Amino acid sequence: MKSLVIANQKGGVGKTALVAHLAFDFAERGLRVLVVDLDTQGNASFTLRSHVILGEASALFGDKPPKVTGKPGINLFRADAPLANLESKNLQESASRLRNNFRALGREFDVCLIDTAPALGVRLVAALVSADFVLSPIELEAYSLQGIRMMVSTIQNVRKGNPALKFLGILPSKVDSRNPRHQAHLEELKSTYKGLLLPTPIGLRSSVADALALGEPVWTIRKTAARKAIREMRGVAAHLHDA
Amino acid sequence: MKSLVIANQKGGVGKTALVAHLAFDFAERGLRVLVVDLDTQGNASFTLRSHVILGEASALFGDKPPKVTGKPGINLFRADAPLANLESKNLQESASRLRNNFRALGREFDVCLIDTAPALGVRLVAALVSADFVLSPIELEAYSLQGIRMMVSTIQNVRKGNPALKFLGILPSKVDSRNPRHQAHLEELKSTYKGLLLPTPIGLRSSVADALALGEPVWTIRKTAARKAIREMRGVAAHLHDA
Ligand SMILES: Nc1ncnc2c1ncn2[C@@H]1O[C@H](COP(=O)(O)OP(=O)(O)OP(=O)(O)O)[C@@H](O)[C@H]1O
Ligand SMILES: Nc1ncnc2c1ncn2[C@@H]1O[C@H](COP(=O)(O)OP(=O)(O)OP(=O)(O)O)[C@@H](O)[C@H]1O
Ligand SMILES: [Mg+2]
Ligand SMILES: [Mg+2]
Repeated sequence: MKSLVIANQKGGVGKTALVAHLAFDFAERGLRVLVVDLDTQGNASFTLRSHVILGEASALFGDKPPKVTGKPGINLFRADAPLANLESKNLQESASRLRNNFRALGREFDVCLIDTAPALGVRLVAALVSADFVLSPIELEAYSLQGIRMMVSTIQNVRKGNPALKFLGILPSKVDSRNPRHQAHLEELKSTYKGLLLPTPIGLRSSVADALALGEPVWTIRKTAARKAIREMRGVAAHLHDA
Repeated sequence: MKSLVIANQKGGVGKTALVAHLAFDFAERGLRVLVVDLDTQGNASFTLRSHVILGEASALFGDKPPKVTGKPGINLFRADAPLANLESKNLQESASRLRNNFRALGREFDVCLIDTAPALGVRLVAALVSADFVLSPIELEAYSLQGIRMMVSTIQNVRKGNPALKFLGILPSKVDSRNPRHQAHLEELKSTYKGLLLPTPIGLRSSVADALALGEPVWTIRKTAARKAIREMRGVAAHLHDA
């Protein structure tokens, strides 16, 4: 099982939108997809509510792995309130439990996608310690751009405990192509974080929000307005599938 | 001193944008404004960087109040990294320290505005225990609307420890008037949360993001495109000033 954490301390940048669409796309390719929702908001759990619910995400921090069988499609450990208690627990212990439980589940799934809360807390660090890859969606606004430095240094710190962790880069999302500020910020990013930028930005697309509320991928929305969003989400999934 | 917490677990809904603009408006009215940035992202601290920096926000959780004098204008306790350590501390102790320190500072300021991280953690609860008012900006999207229930129940729980806390309501923000989904959600809100909705929604206004990056209020932006944003931000400030 390959595991990917989607993380950014900045709120509302499209983390859950990305997790959901990668899950939809990878499941359609016949993979056994495990989704873990570590955010007590439970947005990913809401969007994926019609798929296989394996249990509560806090169970993954227990001292024994949950007994589950992976089936092709989307299998979800949904967000639950006790997740919040992890923030006052010992980081090392929480991280090694999650890591051990992921190892035990590894044979049952092909890929694991982890949605995280907008915070650099115990849950995020435990997920980074346990994962193979991490990716950060960002918005092309000053606040989000400033947050990249903190995100990159958090990832570098975690690499000391998990040298296998690969940073797949930053994905500009909710990009408004008509907004000169977004275009200027995109150019800035290209020069500062040259090798880290994913090639397929995701636009500001109303149909993405529609799809997330419906619990369906954007490619099931039959409007011409959804065409660009479909191409972009499929593009990111294809790029990450091959990673 | 009257204190107002701006809070919502959902990320990116416009909490910091609102804190900054209320601070600008109230300072222009000659008030001695205290801003406390409890979010380690430090977005409010960035936007208010050219104003009076009184110290680090984590100092407000110490066992003695910082010795400061309030002057007319914006006085800031800026975000610092040690704030994150509060999440593993005892909630009661953190809350009573903040509450005591706010009391001690009360003579120096007329109003206190508290920006919070997108999380229902120790810092938020401590702020709610210590404050007189709380207000939640929301986005007119499904994820944000679903989060209201959790927010309202958190506020009601805190009221047991701080009966004086008043919920000023929910403020639709980043509202796209051309988006039928936003309009439909606004109607839904009007029927479900009738008495809680603030009368002056804030639109999706590019000039707001420009202003936040510049560290200036949107009413200093000389474009006609900024006119609506100015009217809205001033409207909300006037409404809250009279609260
Ligand atoms: N590409 C997009 N175009 C338009 N709207 C989007 C897009 N991606 C996400 N959204 C909407 O923007 C809001 C924020 O997106 P999302 O919830 O995925 O971000 P997040 O980073 O997971 O937020 P949080 O930090 O609260 O977990 C949601 O209401 C979602 O519907
Ligand atoms: N009315 C608005 N119109 C357009 N953009 C806005 C508006 N208000 C805020 N923004 C932009 O949207 C983004 C999110 O706003 P902001 O950072 O204020 O939200 P927040 O709730 O404080 O986020 P977080 O949960 O990360 O603290 C920022 O990049 C900001 O520049
Ligand atoms: Mg999310
Ligand atoms: Mg903020």
